[in-house]
Amino acid sequence: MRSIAVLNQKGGVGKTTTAVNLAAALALSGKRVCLLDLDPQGHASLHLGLSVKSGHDSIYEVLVGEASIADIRKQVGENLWVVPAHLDLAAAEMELAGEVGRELILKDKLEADDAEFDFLLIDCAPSLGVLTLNALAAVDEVFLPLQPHFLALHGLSKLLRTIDVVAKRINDQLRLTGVILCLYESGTRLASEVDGDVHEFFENGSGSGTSWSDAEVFQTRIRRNIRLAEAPSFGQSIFQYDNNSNGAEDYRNLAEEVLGLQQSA
Amino acid sequence: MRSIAVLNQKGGVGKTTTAVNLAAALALSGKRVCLLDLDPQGHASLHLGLSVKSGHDSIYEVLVGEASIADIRKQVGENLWVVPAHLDLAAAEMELAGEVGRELILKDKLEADDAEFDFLLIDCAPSLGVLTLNALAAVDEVFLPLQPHFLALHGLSKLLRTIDVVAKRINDQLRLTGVILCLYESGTRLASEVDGDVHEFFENGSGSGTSWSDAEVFQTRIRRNIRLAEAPSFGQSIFQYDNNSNGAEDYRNLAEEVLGLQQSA
Ligand SMILES: Nc1ncnc2c1ncn2[C@@H]1O[C@H](COP(=O)(O)OP(=O)(O)OP(=O)(O)O)[C@@H](O)[C@H]1O
Ligand SMILES: Nc1ncnc2c1ncn2[C@@H]1O[C@H](COP(=O)(O)OP(=O)(O)OP(=O)(O)O)[C@@H](O)[C@H]1O
Ligand SMILES: [Mg+2]
Ligand SMILES: [Mg+2]
Repeated sequence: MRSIAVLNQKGGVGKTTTAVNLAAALALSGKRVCLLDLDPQGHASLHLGLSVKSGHDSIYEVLVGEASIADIRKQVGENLWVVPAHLDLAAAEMELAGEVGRELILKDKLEADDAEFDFLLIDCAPSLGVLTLNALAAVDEVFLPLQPHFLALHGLSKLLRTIDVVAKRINDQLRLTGVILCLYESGTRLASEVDGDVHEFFENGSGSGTSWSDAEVFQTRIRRNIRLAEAPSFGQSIFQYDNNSNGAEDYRNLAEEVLGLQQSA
Repeated sequence: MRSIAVLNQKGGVGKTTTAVNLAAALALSGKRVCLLDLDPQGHASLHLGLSVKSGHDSIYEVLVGEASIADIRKQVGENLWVVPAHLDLAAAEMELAGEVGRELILKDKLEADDAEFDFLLIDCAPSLGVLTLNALAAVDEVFLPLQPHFLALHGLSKLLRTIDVVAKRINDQLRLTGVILCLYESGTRLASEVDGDVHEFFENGSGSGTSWSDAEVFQTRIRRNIRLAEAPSFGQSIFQYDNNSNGAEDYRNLAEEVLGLQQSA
């Protein structure tokens, strides 16, 4: 099973849109996919039409309580399951603060889960707090969505250092394997300049033996497309909402690249 | 002096772009404006071409150390001053955690500052932590930038409750006075639908006697315009970068509305 955390501590760069639609695209191509919502805002869950009540059936009950992942996982489409989040999760940051091995709880719960998937995708909150650390401790790969704007690479060093620390201390399998340019305004000079900067940055890191030295910038760029912003208000993936849109085309292409890209590290 | 915190805990909705360009527009109209960067990411400072070294001259030194605001404030244009931030500020969240009256430090430092301004605008981080609480304790008004997408109003109740708690316990002058629709994709059904939802939400709150019952949704919508995303990479406001752009026109119009809107509460 390929396990991938979709992460960028910067807000509003396309993490959820990517986690949801990449998961949906992989499911449509016949892979069994589990999408785990690890954001207290619960946007990935809402995006696929799930609404979770407080005190029931969210990943919060799994992390701080007795629930198992299997108890709360919901099937939302052929080959596609969602482990939903709820705002209760905001309390987990505080509640887990003092706990020994607090970054390893999700990993344990996932290992206790005997369901078989081809892909686990985790949608992370825009933060490097304890929930996101749980994701990093539990997966092998990180995908990094970036908006090609001026400050795209600003703050990246902090994220890369966090991945490095987790890789050294807790999870030596962890690698940043993919970078996805999202919210891409084609034809603008800004997008193409930052695109160039991003490629240069990751080429310079290549071979450095760090947890991000094998990171590949996907050739597929996810273009700005209003359909991608509309789909969540119908509780649908882009493929259900508008299968002929640019948004659907881009996420289908991204999925093909992800499938072609064997985890080489 | 009108003191305004530009706040939304959601990331990437246009807070910094608004704080910077509204400040610049007000300065161009002859008002003396102080823009205070309260985000450890320091985007507002970078946006106007300031780069601050660690250990020197940022609002961090003011909050945890002996520096005064006057020591670190820089003039960046006629009528426009910036109090810059630096990533050191990320430590303040932790360092101030145990301190008595930790939300009132900025207020004290501002009161000790005898410089005269017509406007103080504070650019907040996408968070409701201790730095943002310092902003809320220190100002009379909150402006809320919203991106007219599906989840614009989701999570708003938490923000409004935070403003209410600060207003009750710490700062009875505090009101949410303005809502600004940003990143507006004109001509899309999504924008006009969420626009309608936002108006309805704030009309329903009107007269409720809460800290947001007088909130006005500005008539000016800030349209999506690539020039607004390009300007920061030159360290310029939109007026310096492209005075004829839609972005410049929209922020000029917003400033006129802000000036026409007397603080009525
Ligand atoms: N390619 C795109 N074209 C148009 N709109 C998009 C695109 N990608 C994302 N959006 C919209 O932009 C907004 C932010 O995207 P999204 O929620 O995926 O970002 P995020 O990184 O998960 O944000 P957060 O940090 O809050 O979790 C959403 O309203 C989403 O629908
Ligand atoms: N109206 C607009 N048109 C085009 N691009 C915009 C517009 N407003 C903001 N942007 C761009 O969108 C990105 C996010 O905007 P901005 O940084 O102002 O949001 P923010 O709410 O301050 O984000 P954060 O939560 O990270 O502080 C930036 O790259 C900015 O240049
Ligand atoms: Mg998200
Ligand atoms: Mg900002």
